[in-house]
Amino acid sequence: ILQVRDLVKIYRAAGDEPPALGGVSLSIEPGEFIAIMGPSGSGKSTLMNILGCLDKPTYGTYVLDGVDVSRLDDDQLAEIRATRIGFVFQSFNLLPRSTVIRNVILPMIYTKVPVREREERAQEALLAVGLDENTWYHKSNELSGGQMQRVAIARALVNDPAIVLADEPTGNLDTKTGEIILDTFRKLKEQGRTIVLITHELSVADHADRTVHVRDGLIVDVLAGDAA
Amino acid sequence: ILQVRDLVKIYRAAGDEPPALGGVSLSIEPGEFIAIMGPSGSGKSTLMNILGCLDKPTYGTYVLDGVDVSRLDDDQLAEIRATRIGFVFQSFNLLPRSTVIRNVILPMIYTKVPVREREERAQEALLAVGLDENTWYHKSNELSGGQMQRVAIARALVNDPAIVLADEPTGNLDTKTGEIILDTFRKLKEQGRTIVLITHELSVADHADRTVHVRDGLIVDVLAGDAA
Ligand SMILES: Nc1ncnc2c1ncn2[C@@H]1O[C@H](COP(=O)(O)OP(=O)(O)OP(=O)(O)O)[C@@H](O)[C@H]1O
Ligand SMILES: Nc1ncnc2c1ncn2[C@@H]1O[C@H](COP(=O)(O)OP(=O)(O)OP(=O)(O)O)[C@@H](O)[C@H]1O
Ligand SMILES: [Mg+2]
Ligand SMILES: [Mg+2]
Repeated sequence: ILQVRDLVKIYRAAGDEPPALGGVSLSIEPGEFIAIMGPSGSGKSTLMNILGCLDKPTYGTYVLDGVDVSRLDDDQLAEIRATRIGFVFQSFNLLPRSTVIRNVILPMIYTKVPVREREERAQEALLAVGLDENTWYHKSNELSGGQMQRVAIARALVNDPAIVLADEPTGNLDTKTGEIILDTFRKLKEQGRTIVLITHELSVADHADRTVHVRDGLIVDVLAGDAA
Repeated sequence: ILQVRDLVKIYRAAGDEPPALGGVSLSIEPGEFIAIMGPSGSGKSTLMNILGCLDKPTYGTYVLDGVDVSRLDDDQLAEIRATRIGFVFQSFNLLPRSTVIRNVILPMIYTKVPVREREERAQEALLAVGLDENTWYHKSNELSGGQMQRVAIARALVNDPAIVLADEPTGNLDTKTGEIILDTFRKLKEQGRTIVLITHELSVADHADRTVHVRDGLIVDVLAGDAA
């Protein structure tokens, strides 16, 4: 279960800009599929980075499975990120000069997956996002934008995380390829995993149990089912 | 007028992968607004990179305003890119540690716009994509994904190019912000500029005069108006 209370994030203490998050509270149950929508610059990625233990709030609390995340040291946070959370970044964050398969194998080194299993699990994850052997040995910067996006998704799923956080995972994908990805997420939810997706497309939010609407660093609405 | 004939692009001569473009022909009139759609990996960005003089085909020809682009040397190509073409990259390609305003000013240094005019034109371009003074002095890596995308768009438009090539320009934008961008493109077309957009969203292709459908490195359909 993911619980944030009165979360505030201020990137620049000195300026007179409004905070990126101005006091956000949200509770996400295990097995829930949540969509987050809102205007560009409204704070969605900032919220997701805190949920993913990649960033700390300026004020407020984040309790993850009963543990106050602010009490954890860097090693403990790295452990959580590696074993319990799969994160798909808005700008992918692949290693550009490593191969596709190498990029997907990397998280399994941290979790000490047996070497002979790694290649196989990486290939399965890649096939699940529609990337076949033709792409596996490309460097990740020798791909189309949507192929890079799908490598980032495969990499996020390869350690079977309990929580999947995906920031605009279909932003660079045609509708048909996007459906393959959403299907994958739906199957993961049916296995009891928690899925949180940031999207600007209503057709994607339609797949969620609830849609959280963000505007100017605040949650302005939470609707069951799709966002309309 | 942009004319490609029998364009072939093979990235790796050695492999037995299909070509990224397998023989593409297309003619785009001045003042036309073209949408390009197709599955992830089908060759859209590859085609756009050739139209933008950023890449050369393996076979085939590209004639731009009566000039065979393959006859031009690197300086002449740089001249065309700087003065006649505005290019919005699928992955933005901003200078991460330079400010937003610096990123937008850069193209005007090449075209020797008077120094006192540059700041003003950069600010106008940023306001046109919905980015106000709050963002102008951020480093470009201190922005949301959609804000970075809009800086890339502003930068592409600041030299008043005759041809605008935009690769998924609304991929990271909520619907409302995306409409601001499409409005900007429509106004440019009304001024007689040529607009070519890659998009995976039908609602975006709806704004175009024609939609070109790409699949497996080939043009499979060209439809007037929207892509449906
Ligand atoms: N630098 C490269 N080296 C080798 N192959 C490449 C390179 N860039 C792209 N490709 C391959 O060329 C094909 C077409 O890529 P392209 O980027 O044009 O696709 P696209 O239609 O823009 O896809 P998307 O919608 O995912 O952005 C893909 O199969 C891709 O893997
Ligand atoms: N590193 C940073 N330093 C300063 N300000 C930042 C930084 N990253 C983001 N911001 C600002 O925080 C606000 C929220 O950013 P965030 O990335 O969370 O937006 P978003 O909702 O994900 O937007 P988008 O839909 O465009 O991706 C924006 O105004 C942005 O400019
Ligand atoms: Mg974002
Ligand atoms: Mg592309």
